[in-house]
Amino acid sequence: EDALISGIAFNRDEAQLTIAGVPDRPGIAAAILGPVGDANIEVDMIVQNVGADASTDFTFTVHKNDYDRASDVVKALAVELGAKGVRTATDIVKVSLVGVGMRSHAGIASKMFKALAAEGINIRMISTSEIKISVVIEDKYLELAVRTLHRAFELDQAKS
Amino acid sequence: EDALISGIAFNRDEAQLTIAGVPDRPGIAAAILGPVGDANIEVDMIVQNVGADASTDFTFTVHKNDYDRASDVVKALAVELGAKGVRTATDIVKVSLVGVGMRSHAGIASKMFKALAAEGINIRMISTSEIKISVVIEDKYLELAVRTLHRAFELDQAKS
Ligand SMILES: C[C@@H](O)[C@H](N)C(=O)O
Ligand SMILES: C[C@@H](O)[C@H](N)C(=O)O
Repeated sequence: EDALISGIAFNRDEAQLTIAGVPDRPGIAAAILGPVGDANIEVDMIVQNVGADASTDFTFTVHKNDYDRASDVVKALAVELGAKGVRTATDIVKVSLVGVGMRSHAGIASKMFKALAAEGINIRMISTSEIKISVVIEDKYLELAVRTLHRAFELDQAKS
Repeated sequence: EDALISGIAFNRDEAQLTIAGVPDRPGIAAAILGPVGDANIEVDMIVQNVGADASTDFTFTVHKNDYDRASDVVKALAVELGAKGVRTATDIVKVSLVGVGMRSHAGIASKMFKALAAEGINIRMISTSEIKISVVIEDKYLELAVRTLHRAFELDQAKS
């Protein structure tokens, strides 16, 4: 196994905005991000899963300070695009397993998910890259999640 | 603007598997990835958006060579988890804008999405990190997408 886990990162300054049921056709992603960028709102995660019935949900996260403005932009877009609705959450935290060579390691992801599940922590969103497996969970679980993952991946041992 | 775009990467060896309508409660993500990892199937992307009505869709990509085995695992899981169904696609390609400091740049993402939209390329999935904005599109658009993004981000100029 070539993966090397270097640590746990988290970001509790984010808010999530989802435009639900947007048309799944060319131009929609641009139609959403364009106005968000024009409003000078920075975006961290963008998550969109495969659609069904020609529609899908489009989610992105922003800094909590930009939430109100982003929410206004998104509500207007939802009407303009004929979306099903808008769902948002400010009680979120992004927790990431950081490492190298983590891509292709179903075992590492499942270990991370098992550890969180064992503490009753629901995983609201998942997004991965070669260097990070990120989950979005409810912010009240931040400390428990970080402690749990440190233990599961034996990251707390270097200091003992 | 502190972002630096270094290039376009793509992976045409992937297949996508989605378990649609899985229960959105602790333990489900682990219940899916566990058996996939146990079957020695490597996983590249994992994408899960926020749920609604206590359910969500769970998507991951594997190497095309592992598609048949992954498909068997997923179909069995869908039954076991009481999921709505399974959707899969082997006609996909992952195209990524690679750089540094790309996080927080709604303008970069919207430029990427606009460029693809202008060529009529539908974006099936989106997943982002600080160093990559990745989209999954239909594989027939690979060459067009890469050429379009090189032009949009002026990455073809170094060689002229
Ligand atoms: C859907 C799945 O991610 C579930 N929410 C879990 O925590 O395992
Ligand atoms: C939903 C959105 O991503 C759409 N498929 C697009 O290509 O813009």
